[in-house]
Amino acid sequence: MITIQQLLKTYSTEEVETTALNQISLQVNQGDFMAIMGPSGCGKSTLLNVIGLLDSFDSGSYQFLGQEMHGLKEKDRAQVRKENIGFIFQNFNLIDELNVYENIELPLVYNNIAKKERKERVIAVMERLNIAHRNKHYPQQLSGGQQQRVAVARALVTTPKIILADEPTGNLDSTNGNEVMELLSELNHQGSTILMVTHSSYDASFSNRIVTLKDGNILMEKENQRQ
Amino acid sequence: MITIQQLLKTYSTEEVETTALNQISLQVNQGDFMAIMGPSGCGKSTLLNVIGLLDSFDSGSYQFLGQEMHGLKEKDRAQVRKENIGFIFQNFNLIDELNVYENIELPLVYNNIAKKERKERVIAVMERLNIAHRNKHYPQQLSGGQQQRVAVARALVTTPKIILADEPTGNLDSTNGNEVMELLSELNHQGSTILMVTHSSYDASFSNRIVTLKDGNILMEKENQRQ
Ligand SMILES: Nc1ncnc2c1ncn2[C@@H]1O[C@H](COP(=O)(O)OP(=O)(O)OP(=O)(O)O)[C@@H](O)[C@H]1O
Ligand SMILES: Nc1ncnc2c1ncn2[C@@H]1O[C@H](COP(=O)(O)OP(=O)(O)OP(=O)(O)O)[C@@H](O)[C@H]1O
Ligand SMILES: [Mg+2]
Ligand SMILES: [Mg+2]
Repeated sequence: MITIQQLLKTYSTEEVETTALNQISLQVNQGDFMAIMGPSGCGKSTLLNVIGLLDSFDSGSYQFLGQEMHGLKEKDRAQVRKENIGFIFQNFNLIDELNVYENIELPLVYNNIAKKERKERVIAVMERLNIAHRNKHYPQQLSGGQQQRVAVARALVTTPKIILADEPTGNLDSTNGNEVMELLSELNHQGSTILMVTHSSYDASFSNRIVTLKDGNILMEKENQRQ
Repeated sequence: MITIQQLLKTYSTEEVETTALNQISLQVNQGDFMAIMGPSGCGKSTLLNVIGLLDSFDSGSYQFLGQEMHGLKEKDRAQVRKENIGFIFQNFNLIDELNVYENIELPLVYNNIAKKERKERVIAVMERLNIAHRNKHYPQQLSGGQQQRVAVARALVTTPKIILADEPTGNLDSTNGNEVMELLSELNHQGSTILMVTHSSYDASFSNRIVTLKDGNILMEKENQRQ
């Protein structure tokens, strides 16, 4: 499903050049639930942004569903992304001008889903994540954990082929965090491939593979025995 | 140091009125390190914002350092806040137009600290939190955990009388999170009073009191035996 080879990603500021991903290679198979761990600043969000086609890379190869992504135009990257990927951002990235319902509904609108079905799916995921009572609020009127759950709901409402989750429970108490992990597990059992950045070994226990990064390199990989 | 009695705080949107703090009463003594816990949406950030004089409240009493805060003008609240309170925000609230060094330096500038001393203190806290190598970066050029550490550094650089920390380790791996907790502990031993919202029982173990909220009420309070 995803084959990455010798992928290099650098950032330059006036002062310094940072090698965020140091010619890494990685294979993700359909149906995987992969946890990505490592210290703050080691390249996890960068890896997710490159895989999620939100960011380009300098050199190397990234094949997504059989198609090479290097050199693909922004417009074509956006198309591949909208049709296949659900992204839960580390800083949520909610749209301030839209309320909770409209934020969650947006990917369904992009994918031309009919209004009646959009309503059913938005309501179902809002109830699942316990935020239906806030559906007319705007993001600035929500608690941190409520915003995070809206970001989760929006990424999952299209039941995408691949889910990229960047620290999806960072602002949640254990009950709400567990609910998010249960939902991700279910979607994985139903066929979604999941890559999840996390600092929590509890969250990582839901995965079948754990990849650990350090300074832009893959330090190690291991299989995880799920219950 | 802080005496809160029958404090009521509500939010109104077009659709619904939310009682975020339901006539709560709370006493915080100088030198306390209080953990505030509870489910997502139960009122923790609201409590911190009211205590931190960032938000007004509807009724009840809030005495800070012997002075009643209810009805205080915005200008006077801001003055009390700048002189006494360091705030670590749940969503960081860094200033995009300033780099890391300038973001951390800002409270010292407001407090009229001389340039030479500002430099020493900013460098000391950046090295302590392992972000000195990013001092010329802008917030958008930082990882999530790096942004969080800049927010922590900025709140602590004035060694304030009272530190309000809203989930200060949510985006950090265990090593960096532990470093933040050690630094808060040290400041507490040196005399700072700390109120910390957290979802982590590990973080809460550094406190001497744990207050649990639920639906805008104080559910329970307990002493914590620190090692
Ligand atoms: N500006 C606002 N307008 C309307 N309602 C609000 C506003 N800010 C917060 N609320 C509501 O008040 C309640 C308490 O919010 P608060 O941010 O204090 O929760 P919290 O305990 O910090 O949650 P979390 O753990 O998710 O950060 C929530 O139900 C939230 O939806
Ligand atoms: N736009 C940018 N410009 C310059 N440097 C950047 C930029 N974005 C990220 N970096 C740097 O690249 C490195 C990797 O960042 P990344 O966001 O991938 O880390 P991370 O592993 O997600 O960390 P965290 O756990 O703190 O979220 C960091 O050292 C960061 O400072
Ligand atoms: Mg990150
Ligand atoms: Mg909060």
